[in-house]
Order: sequence, then structure tokens, then C-alpha cells
Amino acid sequence: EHRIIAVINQKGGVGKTTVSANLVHGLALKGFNVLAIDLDPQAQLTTSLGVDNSEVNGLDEVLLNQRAISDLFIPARENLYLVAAGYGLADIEHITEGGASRGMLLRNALTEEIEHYDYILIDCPPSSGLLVVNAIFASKEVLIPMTGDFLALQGLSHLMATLGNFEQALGNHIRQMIVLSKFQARRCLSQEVKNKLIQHFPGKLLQTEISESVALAESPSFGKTIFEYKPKSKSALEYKKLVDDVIDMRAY
Amino acid sequence: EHRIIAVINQKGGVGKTTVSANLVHGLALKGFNVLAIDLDPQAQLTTSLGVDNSEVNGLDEVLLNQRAISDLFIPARENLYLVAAGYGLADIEHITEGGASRGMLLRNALTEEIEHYDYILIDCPPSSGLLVVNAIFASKEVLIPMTGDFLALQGLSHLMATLGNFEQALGNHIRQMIVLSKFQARRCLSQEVKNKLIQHFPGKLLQTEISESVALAESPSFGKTIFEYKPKSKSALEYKKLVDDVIDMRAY
Ligand SMILES: Nc1ncnc2c1ncn2[C@@H]1O[C@H](COP(=O)(O)OP(=O)(O)OP(=O)(O)O)[C@@H](O)[C@H]1O
Ligand SMILES: Nc1ncnc2c1ncn2[C@@H]1O[C@H](COP(=O)(O)OP(=O)(O)OP(=O)(O)O)[C@@H](O)[C@H]1O
Ligand SMILES: [Mg+2]
Ligand SMILES: [Mg+2]
Repeated sequence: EHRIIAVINQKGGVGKTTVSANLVHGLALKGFNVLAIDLDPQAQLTTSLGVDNSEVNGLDEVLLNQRAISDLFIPARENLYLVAAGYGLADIEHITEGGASRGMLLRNALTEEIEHYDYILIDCPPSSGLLVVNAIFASKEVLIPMTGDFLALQGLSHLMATLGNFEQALGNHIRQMIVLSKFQARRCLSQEVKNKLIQHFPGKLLQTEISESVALAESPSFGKTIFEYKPKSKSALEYKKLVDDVIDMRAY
Repeated sequence: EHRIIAVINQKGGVGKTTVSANLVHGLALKGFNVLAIDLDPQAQLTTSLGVDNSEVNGLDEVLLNQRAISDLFIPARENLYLVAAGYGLADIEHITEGGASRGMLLRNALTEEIEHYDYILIDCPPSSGLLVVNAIFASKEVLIPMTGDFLALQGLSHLMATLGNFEQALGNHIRQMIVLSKFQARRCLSQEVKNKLIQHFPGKLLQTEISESVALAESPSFGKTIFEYKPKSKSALEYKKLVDDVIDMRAY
């Protein structure tokens, strides 16, 4: 089956990009054909994978100028292609004509490509605007990174309501996975948040928590994933497990 | 002098809301008249100060329906008034008519009020859209919370370029202050980032770093600032110092 996963959370800094970068590489290392799409004008997934956004064409060419998305594929790793954000991606949010079809630009661009990839992951900005709408309409499932704190929990209930509206509009069920990210297990607050997630969203919280660790903050500065930067670290093992959680849908 | 400060960073989760909540209360505790404006549809400043966004009218009424902003003032603490985000604030991003004047809605709404307040602080969402444009055009200075990691540094250079464009458009110098937030002093990466900030942005990095501390993550869950939740904590002392840094413009 071809899985298309939007990595979303309108709350900022919860680890969307870090989860995306390490997950796509982890899946590729297992031999899957993976396509990573950087849907954030800040191009941080692109940077995290060691690609210079100012030197390449990207998704803006597809969404704004209707180029074929396959023209924009950059070989990022073995089994992993990347569509960079591209310089003009922020302009998408300003498209006014086209009504509902403005939300379908990415979905339409991907139609030909789905067959070639086992996994397509889309890294999204911290907003609920047109870019995220495009990601959700293009996807079959969403992966929601969450930090173990109160303000993130606030943002999540809002996000779940939004996803409910999408499901109604699409007439389709969107599978939801939540992953705890930057997790500090020894804190009461973190455990409280985790318990609330298991209680309110049964079957959605993936079993592996990604711990807060400086290695994960350092690796993008080298354009490397954790599997390249510190392959024997606890963080690399956690991401390895997370890859399996996603493949097998292992949730609480 | 009446200071109007936009708390901005399009990078998510760097502490804009936490800095805003604790700074406005800290200034109010010193006897200044303070107005806090929640410009984020996610209404997290509103929540952090213990106000239920779904129970009050807010900034959407001002920006969308042209109500006088003083109608929307909520007494949040002694010497501190809040304008909540309001339910419909996300709709601002979809206004298409009005051209350049769409960026001036907040500035125009504040003209009458500036005289009554020593400090006006505006908490912004992690985006560069119309809401943030409104904040910057309404302000005389910006306060940029920053975490000590690589992806935040990436976002900062982009932000500085954007601010340069604003200054050209306004024909005005916008004072810039940077504050290190969620800082983990013992990490090499954090110190590297701090040194880069001092090197590239002399005179802008405020002297007090706000350390990573669970107390700051817990306090909004009680609708309290750090001064109410844990007034003797290291975090409260740091925020107290940060208040003085802002008042006296103490930077490296
Ligand atoms: N497990 C972790 N441990 C330590 N640092 C982390 C971890 N995961 C992410 N980070 C760091 O935390 C910051 C925020 O993470 P990231 O940029 O991935 O979040 P995001 O949700 O994509 O943010 P945005 O909303 O701005 O797109 C980054 O500097 C990143 O390097
Ligand atoms: N110094 C700190 N120590 C520990 N946790 C903190 C600290 N400052 C903020 N936090 C927590 O980190 C998370 C992100 O902070 P905050 O929401 O203030 O950032 P933000 O920049 O406003 O995010 P957004 O971009 O989503 O608006 C919140 O859950 C907050 O409670
Ligand atoms: Mg990101
Ligand atoms: Mg915020």
C-alpha cells in the first residue's frame, strides 16, 4: 500500500521537521522508496537533509507554475527523494482565485507519483493556512508530533477539531498518529500530558517517545539525520523504533 | 515614552507567548500601565493569563468589524489590560481587499490608546502573514525570542532580512531586541548560538537568558504567570531581570 502522511501541528516547534527528516531517512534505510516534501517556506526539512534551498528549484514551481513534480525531485539519500520548498513557496498563501481547487494543488500534482513510492511524507509549517490545507487534502493520514506540555495540549484539541472538519469535507477517514517529541520523561507534566493523550485519543499515540536530546538539535547543523550523525545514540535507537511504529501502526 | 513592542519570530515554539505573558505581568508589577495584545488565533497568551478565549470578544472585533479597541480591554491584572485574540482572528489572513491598508488595521486601532499605556506588547503567531505585518506596522520595536539551536538561527537570518524590508517600507528604524529563551546553558550548541548572536547582532541580545525550566511550562496550565505560580524560583528571578533589561535596554 502506498502511504501518504502529512506531518502537521499548527503549534510551533513541536518537532515536525525533526520527525520528518529522521523518519524519511529511517524508512529509506529499511529499503522503502520514500518521497519527502518540504511544504514549509522556511525550508527547514530541506536544510536538515543537507540541501541548500536557495540553490534549487522546489515545490513553488509545482504549485504556482504547474511544473510536473517529478521535475523537482532531488536525490537526497539512497531510496529517498526530496522536493525542496523552493524560494517562492510563501506566495501560495496569497492565491485568491480558484476557490476550493486552491486546496487541491498538491494532491493533483502527486496523482502520477503515488505509485512509485511506498511512503510520501509532507513536512508542514506551524499554521492552518492554504499550505497545510494542501497537505491534508493530498494525504491519507496525518502524523502529529506533540511536546509534553500544556500549551501543546491546547493546540491539539484545536487541531483535532480542524481535522474533523476535513474528514467531513473529504467524506473520508484520515488516520491519525500522534508522536511525543522532545519528551522529558522524568517530568510530572510530561507524564500528565502523555496520560491525557492515551485517555482522550486511544489508538493514536505511537508507542515510542522521542526524548529531548542535544544530538537531535545538533544534527541538522551538519545537514545530517541522526542515523548519520550519531547512529549509536539513544536518539537513533528511538527513531529506529519510531520507524517501526509507523510501519506497523503500533499505538497505545 | 510610550513603548510599543511586537514579540515576533516566525520560527515556532521559541517562547514568544511565554515571554509575552511574563514580561507584561512583570512590567505591570513594577507599576507601569501595560496593554497586552494577543494577535495569535491560537489565543495562547489569552490562555496563559487565565482568560478563556471562547468566553470573550477580542481583537477580531477590532480588525474585522472596526470596533474601538478600548471596548475589548479585559482587566487581566492590576495595571494590566489584555485584548484577547477572539474567535474569528484567523479570518484576518483571508482579507483580500484593501491593499496596503490591510497591514495598518492594528496601527490605526491603537492611535487613540498609545497615550494611556507605558508599554504595549503584541504576541504574534509563528508566521509572516498579515497578522505579523499588522504587528510590525503598529510597533516601534520588536522583541525576538530565540532558542539556542541551529534551526532557530536559520529562522533568525530570514527574519532579519524581512525586518530590513519593513524598515525600508516604513522609512523608520525599528529597534530590535533578542532574548534567549528555553536556554540550556551547559550545552555547547547553546553557547555557540549565543556567541553567534552577540557576534552578528551586537547591541541586540538582552543580557538575561531565560533558562529551560519546567515551572515555565507548568504555569500557563494554571492561568498564572511565573510571578504568581513560583515567585521565588530561578525562572521568576530571570524574568524579573529580563523586565529590567527591556526597561533599560541592557544588551551585549
Ligand atoms: N528530540 C529533540 N531533542 C532536542 N531538540 C530537538 C528535538 N526535536 C527537535 N529539536 C529541536 O527543537 C527545535 C524545534 O524542532 P522542529 O524545528 O523540528 O519543530 P517544528 O515543529 O518543525 O517547528 P516549526 O513549527 O517552526 O516548523 C529545533 O531547533 C530542533 O532542532
Ligand atoms: N523557559 C522555558 N522553559 C520550559 N518550557 C518553556 C519555556 N518557555 C516556554 N516553554 C514552553 O515551551 C513551549 C513553547 O513556548 P511558547 O508557546 O511560549 O512559544 P511560542 O514561540 O509562543 O510558540 P508558537 O510559535 O506556537 O506561538 C510551551 O509549551 C511553553 O510552555
Ligand atoms: Mg518545521
Ligand atoms: Mg505563541
